[in-house]
Amino acid sequence: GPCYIAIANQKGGVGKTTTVLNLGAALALRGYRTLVVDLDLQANLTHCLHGLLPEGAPNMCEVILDEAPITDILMPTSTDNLVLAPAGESMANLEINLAAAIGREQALRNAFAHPALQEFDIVLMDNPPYLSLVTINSLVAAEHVLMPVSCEYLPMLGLKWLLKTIERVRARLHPDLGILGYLLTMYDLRIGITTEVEEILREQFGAAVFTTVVRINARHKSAPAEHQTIFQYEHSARGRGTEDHILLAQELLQRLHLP
Amino acid sequence: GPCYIAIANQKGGVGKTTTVLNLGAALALRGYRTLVVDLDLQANLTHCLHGLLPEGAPNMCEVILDEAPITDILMPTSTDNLVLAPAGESMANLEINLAAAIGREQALRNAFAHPALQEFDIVLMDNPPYLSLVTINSLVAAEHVLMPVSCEYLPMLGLKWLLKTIERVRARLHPDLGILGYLLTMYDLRIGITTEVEEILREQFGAAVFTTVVRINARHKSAPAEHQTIFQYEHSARGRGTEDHILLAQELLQRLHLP
Ligand SMILES: Nc1ncnc2c1ncn2[C@@H]1O[C@H](COP(=O)(O)OP(=O)(O)OP(=O)(O)O)[C@@H](O)[C@H]1O
Ligand SMILES: Nc1ncnc2c1ncn2[C@@H]1O[C@H](COP(=O)(O)OP(=O)(O)OP(=O)(O)O)[C@@H](O)[C@H]1O
Ligand SMILES: [Mg+2]
Ligand SMILES: [Mg+2]
Repeated sequence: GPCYIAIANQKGGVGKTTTVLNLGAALALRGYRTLVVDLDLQANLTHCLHGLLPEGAPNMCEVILDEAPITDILMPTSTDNLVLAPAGESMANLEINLAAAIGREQALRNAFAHPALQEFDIVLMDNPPYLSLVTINSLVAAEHVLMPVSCEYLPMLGLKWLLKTIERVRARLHPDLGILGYLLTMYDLRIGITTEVEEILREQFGAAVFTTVVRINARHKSAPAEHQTIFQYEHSARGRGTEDHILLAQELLQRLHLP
Repeated sequence: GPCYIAIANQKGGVGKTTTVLNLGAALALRGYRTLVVDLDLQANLTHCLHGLLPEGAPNMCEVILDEAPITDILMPTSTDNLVLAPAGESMANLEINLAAAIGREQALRNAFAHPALQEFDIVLMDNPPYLSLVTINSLVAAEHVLMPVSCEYLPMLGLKWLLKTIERVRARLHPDLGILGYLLTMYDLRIGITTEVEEILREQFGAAVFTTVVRINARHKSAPAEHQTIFQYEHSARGRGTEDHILLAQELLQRLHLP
């Protein structure tokens, strides 16, 4: 079956959505059948790939809460091999309803047990900027977790809590959850904090910090307006975001020992 | 009594904490006795002004949930006239415990009824990157709400939900809640998206968009490592962040018709 990867960091605005979107696209362009799952009620990933769902449209909320088959909501995207499982308006009530559900922490993993998901090679999950039941579901469903960290001081503070949460999930729910690594984002060598943060993280986490970094790039800020991946928006093999995410996909596959 | 302002936007990483920190400092430097309240369990504001609280130290959680007097937790800062009401570890359980509390939406407003708060001129509240009971408490306790929006595409998408939430709070809990305005942050004229976002917001919200913008400035990313405000970190009247937040304080006072 597919390799399930959660992209998580409760600090806001570190590049989680941008990573799921463009890493997903890079893997799809290499021929990996890739599913990207939007678990954030802000539905930013859904907006980047499609736009807002019509009001009342089924989405990941119904899949997690009502056990709707995930195949009901899968959407093709303008990138071959890249499929979206969208978030929608009903996600606003997901957290509170999930709190009372039986098997509330395994709901997503159970949803992924659908046989149709065997068609995928890789599943990437985008998480909201807080540690919640939805995030726990994502960690329980995942084999690995990748943590984007933007090159600034505040995002480093939250890593301790995130690691504590991962430890708890491992101890109580999912011993096989692995840390795939840390990804430096918004990397800007013009400013000193970038190398400071890089040094701190490589010192603390060693080889778990990806060699590939995602450089600061204004096009990431604009591409969502066009519902485009960075590959479509830059439309050039030499685009900075294009290069970064091609290298990121390559390094990810190496770390996973995938061809 | 003091003027209560909630700084809110559920999109992550738009500059909420940076705004509370440095707007608070700018008002304090002008002689306004200013209280900044950290309502985010990430406790970034607390870290910017002080550092992490010792484990088990009372914080806003005990004030909101257990009705501990807010005076128990007030901390002076290295800026005259600037006082911090910190967040701490116990905030992780605040949301879930608050859900069952009687008068759960007015808990913060009740905490602010403490006579000692009459000593302050302005109270700024920093919110977490999601719309929750804690954020509702902040909106119920506030007279005005200020919404930072970074000059990128995705942060604009969430404004609709934020405004819907504000409408609901007004309709059901607090009719006098006013929108103080929208603040453009991470403003960078070198990239096209900045003026695009500015035009969209000024078109949509008109004069409610502050004239003052907070420019992109790497020093904001570093200052928290030193537990300094931008005024301390730049240590120069001509510093970009210093100028921006002096102008921001000035415009805020004009909009509030305060001297
Ligand atoms: N490398 C980059 N260079 C410049 N801007 C970037 C980069 N990566 C992401 N951005 C922009 O920064 C903002 C935050 O990124 P993004 O929304 O992906 O973060 P997030 O962690 O998913 O945020 P949230 O916590 O709200 O879910 C977005 O406007 C995005 O377009
Ligand atoms: N004008 C600016 N220029 C450059 N960087 C900035 C600016 N304002 C804030 N930052 C940096 O951007 C990051 C996000 O800002 P901040 O943490 O204040 O946002 P937030 O909305 O409070 O985030 P969260 O949603 O996680 O609470 C921080 O690392 C901060 O130092
Ligand atoms: Mg996101
Ligand atoms: Mg913050």
